[in-house]
Amino acid sequence: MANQKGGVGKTTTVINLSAYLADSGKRVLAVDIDPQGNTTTGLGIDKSACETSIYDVLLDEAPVMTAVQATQVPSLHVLPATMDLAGAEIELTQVPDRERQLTRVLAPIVPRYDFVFVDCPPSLGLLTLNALTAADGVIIPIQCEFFALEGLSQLLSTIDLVKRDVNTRLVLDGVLLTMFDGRTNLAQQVAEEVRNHFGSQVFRAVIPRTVRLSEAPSYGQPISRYDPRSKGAVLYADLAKEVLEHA
Amino acid sequence: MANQKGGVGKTTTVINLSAYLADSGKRVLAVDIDPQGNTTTGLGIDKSACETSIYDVLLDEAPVMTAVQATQVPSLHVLPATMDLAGAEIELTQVPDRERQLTRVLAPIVPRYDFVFVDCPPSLGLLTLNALTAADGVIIPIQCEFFALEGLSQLLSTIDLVKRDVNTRLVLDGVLLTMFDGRTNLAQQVAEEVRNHFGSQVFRAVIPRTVRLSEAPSYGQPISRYDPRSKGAVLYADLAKEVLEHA
Ligand SMILES: Nc1ncnc2c1ncn2[C@@H]1O[C@H](COP(=O)(O)OP(=O)(O)OP(=O)(O)O)[C@@H](O)[C@H]1O
Ligand SMILES: Nc1ncnc2c1ncn2[C@@H]1O[C@H](COP(=O)(O)OP(=O)(O)OP(=O)(O)O)[C@@H](O)[C@H]1O
Ligand SMILES: [Mg+2]
Ligand SMILES: [Mg+2]
Repeated sequence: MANQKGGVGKTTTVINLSAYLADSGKRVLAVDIDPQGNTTTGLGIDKSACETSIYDVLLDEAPVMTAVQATQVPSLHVLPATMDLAGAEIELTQVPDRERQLTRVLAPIVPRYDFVFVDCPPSLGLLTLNALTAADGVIIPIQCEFFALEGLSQLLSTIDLVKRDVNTRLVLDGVLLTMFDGRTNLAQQVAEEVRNHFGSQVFRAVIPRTVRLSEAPSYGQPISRYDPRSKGAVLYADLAKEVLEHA
Repeated sequence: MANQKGGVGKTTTVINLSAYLADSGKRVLAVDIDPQGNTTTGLGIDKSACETSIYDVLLDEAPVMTAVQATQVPSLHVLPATMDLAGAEIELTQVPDRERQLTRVLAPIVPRYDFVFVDCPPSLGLLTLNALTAADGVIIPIQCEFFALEGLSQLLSTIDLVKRDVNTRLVLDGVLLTMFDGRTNLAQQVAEEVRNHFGSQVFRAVIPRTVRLSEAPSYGQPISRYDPRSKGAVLYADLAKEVLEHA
């Protein structure tokens, strides 16, 4: 889940898409490599109680299974991030073959899951590069706002470079329109422009801007638990079905 | 203007606060060091037409005055960012005393302005460190949403480190509550928590979430030009008055 533009719904999508896929019987792992640790908190994990986090796994050779935690959603696990991850980008530059560090440390557990989602920070630095190198595909959430289109060419060229140099199997799984407010012309215009640009790669499910979606993380719950009948919940459930169709 | 949380209103605040201060007769420079270049576009500058940008000034020894451009607002200038800035963080690591590069290149022009605002990317990497090293003070925009509080301690400890090691004059100018939606409990709770934590350092002006504010950049205009009587415009004008009181 990548986009260097901030606040576009990367974390919200990892949390809610993961939860609906788990509810449909899939075994899902959500990996948080954003030092802010919003996926970790949004899934109800107390960061101060985490003994081992993704930082220890990436840089201190802690076995990955010691860091993975269960969540309140059966068959949804999380690999939590804590604040010490903030130093990781600089420390990773010392590691040989540094873009592949996440690929290496996740290798032992990837076979245990049907889906692994990685929540990236809002940048195209070494943590996001590690995610793109480890991934089979990338989902790009795009906010239906004016600035949303501005950084896209940078993101797409970064994906192309990773595919060319380190990870030939990387594909664009899809583009997800988020925070859509149908009452504004701006949202309609941005959505139209994204569809013109990406065509069938745009998921049919368009996530609306709703208060319930922004409230759910404050209870440490995905929307499927917090308010499953809300509009946002229905659209994330639709997205999960679409992802299952493609899988 | 710094906060590693993405999408909290850093760019929107630089654009609109700068424009109102310029309207009040101050000479203002907006420096865009975010590779996304949203401040540059939001002030109506065509990035593809920029011959010299902040990248050339930081890394190619272009004289800063050759990159500064006028905007449609008299006495508001912008130092634009283009996509090549994306490579700057890695290249800056080769520069001796790298945190002070922005301070060095801005030195010749700072005296010509009453206010210089630097719009940072959503990370605590070398570009943001350069901004904190060059600045007298930092304004932290905080979105009235749950995740907003999560990364604050990291940001505050980074500010403290910069103050201790490289820039002793750096102070917290204030905390600005943004995207406040009075109809939701969540926004009220976040605002209350921020006030409990920061007390009088929270600006009295609270910026509401309004469609007009999100539409203005698509016309390349600050809100003072796009819709000066809108609620968002009035609150940014109030913020400018408060900043002038403190100056
Ligand atoms: N569809 C939505 N409707 C309303 N609020 C939303 C929606 N999606 C996300 N939000 C809220 O908007 C804010 C930004 O979303 P989120 O944190 O998921 O984005 P992000 O891309 O992960 O941000 P960052 O770039 O900082 O990692 C959060 O406060 C979140 O709760
Ligand atoms: N008060 C507001 N009301 C409504 N929309 C807003 C408001 N402030 C900002 N926005 C919109 O929200 C989005 C995020 O704001 P902005 O880009 O200013 O944040 P940022 O912190 O600079 O983001 P980034 O972390 O990516 O640099 C933009 O699309 C902007 O137009
Ligand atoms: Mg996030
Ligand atoms: Mg910005």
